[in-house]
Parts: sequence; C-alpha cells; structure tokens
Amino acid sequence: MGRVLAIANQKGGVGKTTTAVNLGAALAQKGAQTLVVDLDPQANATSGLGLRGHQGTTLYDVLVGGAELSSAVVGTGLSRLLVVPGSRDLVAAEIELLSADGRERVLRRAIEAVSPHFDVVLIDCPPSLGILTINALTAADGILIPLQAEYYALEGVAELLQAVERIQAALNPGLEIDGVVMTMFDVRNNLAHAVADEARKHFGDRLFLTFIPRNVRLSESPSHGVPAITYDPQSKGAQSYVALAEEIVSRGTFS
Amino acid sequence: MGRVLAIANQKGGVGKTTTAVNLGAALAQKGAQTLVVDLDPQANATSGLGLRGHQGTTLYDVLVGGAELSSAVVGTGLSRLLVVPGSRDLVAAEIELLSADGRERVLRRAIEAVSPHFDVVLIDCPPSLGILTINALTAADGILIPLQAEYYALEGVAELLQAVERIQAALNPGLEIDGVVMTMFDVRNNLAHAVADEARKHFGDRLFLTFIPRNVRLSESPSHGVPAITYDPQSKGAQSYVALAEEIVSRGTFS
Ligand SMILES: Nc1ncnc2c1ncn2[C@@H]1O[C@H](COP(=O)(O)OP(=O)(O)OP(=O)(O)O)[C@@H](O)[C@H]1O
Ligand SMILES: Nc1ncnc2c1ncn2[C@@H]1O[C@H](COP(=O)(O)OP(=O)(O)OP(=O)(O)O)[C@@H](O)[C@H]1O
Ligand SMILES: [Mg+2]
Ligand SMILES: [Mg+2]
Repeated sequence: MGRVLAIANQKGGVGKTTTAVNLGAALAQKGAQTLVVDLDPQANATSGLGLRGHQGTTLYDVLVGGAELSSAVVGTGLSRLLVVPGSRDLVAAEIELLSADGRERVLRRAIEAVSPHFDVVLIDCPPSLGILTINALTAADGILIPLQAEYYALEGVAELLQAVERIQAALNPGLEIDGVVMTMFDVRNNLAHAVADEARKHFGDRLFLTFIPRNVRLSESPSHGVPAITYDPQSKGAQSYVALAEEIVSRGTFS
Repeated sequence: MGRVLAIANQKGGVGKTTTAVNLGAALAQKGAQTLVVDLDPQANATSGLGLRGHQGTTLYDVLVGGAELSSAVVGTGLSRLLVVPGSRDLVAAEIELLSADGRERVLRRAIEAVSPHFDVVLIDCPPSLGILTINALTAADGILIPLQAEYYALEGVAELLQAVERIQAALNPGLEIDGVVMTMFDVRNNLAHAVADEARKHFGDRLFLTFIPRNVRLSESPSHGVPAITYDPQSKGAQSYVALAEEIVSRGTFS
C-alpha cells in the first residue's frame, strides 16, 4: 500500500516542486514505484518532468469531471517514475470544488483507487492553503514541509502547522508530519544557520538531517525537462536529494 | 491622484513582497506619499514593515465587513510610508468574496476612497491568480511584475499576461503594464542572463533597466521589521531599489 506524501508549504518559492521532482526521481532510482501528482495550476512539476504542454486527461478532469485518476497517469521516460500532469484549469477547479459535496475529499477518493499500485505518491501543492492544498492534506498519510532558510519562510510555518492540526481534527486524523527539509541552504549565510537552529528547536528529529544546498543544477534542470539526477547526477543538488531519499526510506515511513 | 500599482506574479517567491516593501520605502524617501496594501494572507509585507501581529482594522474587515479602507491605514514610523496590514483571515475573504456582488471590484471601490491622498499605492499580491489578485488587477492603474531569473518563473509569465488581458477586456480597460523588474539577479549565473535576454526580447523597454541583485541584506531586513534602506542603506540591495524608484519616477508613471 503506497504512502501518500503532500509536499506543502503556503510560502511561495521554497522548493516544493524541486523537492517533488527530485525526491521522486531519487526514490524511483532506489527502486520505489513512484507517482508524482501535480496539483499546482502552474504545472511546474509537469514541465520539470518533461511533459510541458501535455495533452490528455488532466487532474482537472479527475477532480471536476469525475475521470479516473488512472486515466491521467503518464510516463516520464524514467523507470518507476510516473506523473499525473497538472494544468492551468486547476484554477477553475478551485472555484468549482467549493460547491461540490465532500469537496475536501475529492482527491483522496481519486488517489485511493491508484495508491495500491505504488510505493509512494508525492503531491506537489500550490503556494496557498486553499481548497487544493486542503484536498492534498486530506488525501495524504504524511506531509513533507520544504523550509527555505529565510525569515518570511520561517514566519509562515506556525500557520501551516495550525492548518495541519485543523485537517487532522476534521478531515484526516491519520495525517502525520513526516518531516521538514531545509532547502536552498547556503552554509556561508548566517541567517540560514539561524533559521536552521530555530527549525531544529521546533521540530527536533522531524527535521531531516539532509539539508538541500543552493545548487545551480537544481534550477537549470527544469529547462531541460529532467530531474537533476538525470541532468547532472554528480552535482551537489542531485546528490542531496539522493541522500534525502535514503534518509526517508531508512526512517521506514514506507515499506 | 495617486497611481495604484499591483505588484503581482502567481509564481511563488519571486520577490513581490520584497519589492512592495523596499520600492515603497525608496519612493517615500524620494518624497512620494506612499501606501502599501498587503493583500496576501501571509501578511509578509506587514511584518516586513514592523507591524507583525498588528491588532486593528484589517483588510478582511474592509473587503468583507465593509469597513472604510482609511480606518485600516497605519504608520510605519518612516515618513510618508503608510500601510494597510494584511491578515490571515484574508484566506476566508477569498471564499466569501466569491459569492459577493461585484466581487472583483470590492478592492477598487475601497482604494478609490483613499488614493487621492497618496502619490502611489502599492498592492502586494499573493502567489496565485485567484480572486484576491483579480481584485488587485481590477483596482490598479498598472501592474509591476517582479521576474525572478529562473526557468519556472519565466514559464509562468505568459499565463500572467493572459490574465492581465482578460482583466483589461472585462474589468479594467485602463490597466497598463508599468514594467517588469528582474529580481535576485546573480551576474555569475548563465541561466540568469538567459532569462534576462528572453525577458528583454519579450518586453522590450518595459523591462526596467534596474536589475535587483541577490543581496543578503534584502533577506535579513524583514527579521528586523524594516526595509533594507533603513537596515543597511549602503547595501547593493537597498541601493538597487532606490535606483528602481528613480527609474519609475523618471518614466513619469506618476506625477
Ligand atoms: N536547492 C536549490 N538550489 C537552487 N535553486 C533552487 C533550489 N531549489 C529550488 N530552486 C529554484 O528556486 C525556484 C523556486 O523553487 P520551486 O519552484 O521548486 O519552489 P516552489 O515552492 O515549488 O514554488 P511555488 O510556491 O511557486 O510553487 C525555482 O526556480 C527552482 O528552480
Ligand atoms: N534580491 C534579493 N536578494 C536576496 N534575497 C531576496 C531578494 N528578494 C527577495 N529575497 C528573499 O527571497 C524570499 C522570497 O522573496 P519574497 O518573499 O519577497 O517573494 P514573494 O514573491 O513575495 O513570495 P510569495 O510568493 O510567497 O508572496 C524572501 O525570503 C526574501 O527575503
Ligand atoms: Mg511549485
Ligand atoms: Mg509575498
């Protein structure tokens, strides 16, 4: 039974998509059957995996049109790494879902039909705490929080945790915090160390030991439509996501 | 009559708030009566201007509760720089506005009552193209687009421009593109130059000549609750926003 992880943080630009794409690729390389679900209307994970402008069943068709999630799953060319593409009409889904019955559980029902076929499902979330992210947190077994080593990013974490508590109380009691991962970490920057210290105090051992460094290969690989592990496997960026995948697997969050 | 500028881009983490806070401070220093409106539920501009946890009338009270915008305006301690604080209940405003009459024009009506008292009003937008950003674009005379020199950020611009066209056609024919400003620009990074070249091709002279460099003072100043121009006036970051203010004034976008 696959574990469903929501990669979420309402702060923009903290590395949600970069984590979904590169952690997904690293887990697939380690042998896990991996599905990335692109729930962001920006559809960045979709283009980061080489499927920009994909025509076919989209997540909008699943959430609003009632299509099966399995009909939206496509390959990436990498073994064991499949993706459900996002699309800009997800913006419309936000509005249409608001009046749907059981509007918070639509994605959960859709994912339950496919998750047995995967070891892990990663949901890339948009930068908001609106109905799409609520759907992701309601569908998920765990949340993975990318935390950029910056002041504004740290400021928003308390609110994210409160949202998680509300979801656990009302919609998904099984939702766990699988961990927090520092992203774009620059060892020369005092602010970065200060934020990491604060995060360690707050999260204890739920702060992953693996820190993702700021590494230009991670920002270059999306323009080639491949994860960094394909674009430049020896780069610090690619290697840090391999290490994160190892840490996640060794914690036994999923079999 | 003050010019209303929406600082908008649905891509997260591109420097919208940093631009609203620091351009606002630089324009105020040059003598402009300046109002910053924090339309983002994260309320980062509010804390970046030293008003974290502000109790009082908020933008939610204005948009949903019908309060006068003038009753929400507070000082920052800097001459000629006032702010309408944001608050997390703006997330609820997104949902409540959807069923309101004239839901796209609520902010426009509220701002029209105060803009004559200012030379410029800067609206900091959340990272989405939802009802709050639509309100900002409907209220604005011009849009200022912060463009991070990264691939995913460039990818999203076409969609932002289409949203602007839709607003011009249906809600605000007077909306202009006041300009695009490159943010977090690292001269040593090839990708950054490639993105800037693409932006120049696309926007021509609407791409500001002033580029905002990646500069640690810009990410440190929010933790002190002041703009970089106060925290470290000689820093490259503070100076680049002073230069941007000069370029905007010299273009005559507002008197
Ligand atoms: N470790 C890193 N080193 C260098 N660049 C990075 C790193 N992680 C992410 N980036 C770049 O920073 C930008 C923001 O990252 P990304 O788009 O993954 O964040 P996000 O949280 O998904 O953003 P959004 O909130 O818009 O969805 C992207 O251009 C990405 O390529
Ligand atoms: N030129 C710069 N140099 C260094 N750091 C910067 C610069 N501009 C912004 N930052 C930092 O980068 C992060 C993202 O910037 P900011 O929060 O202003 O973006 P945003 O577009 O408002 O994000 P959101 O989409 O979440 O509203 C912040 O931590 C900020 O302090
Ligand atoms: Mg993303
Ligand atoms: Mg912001």
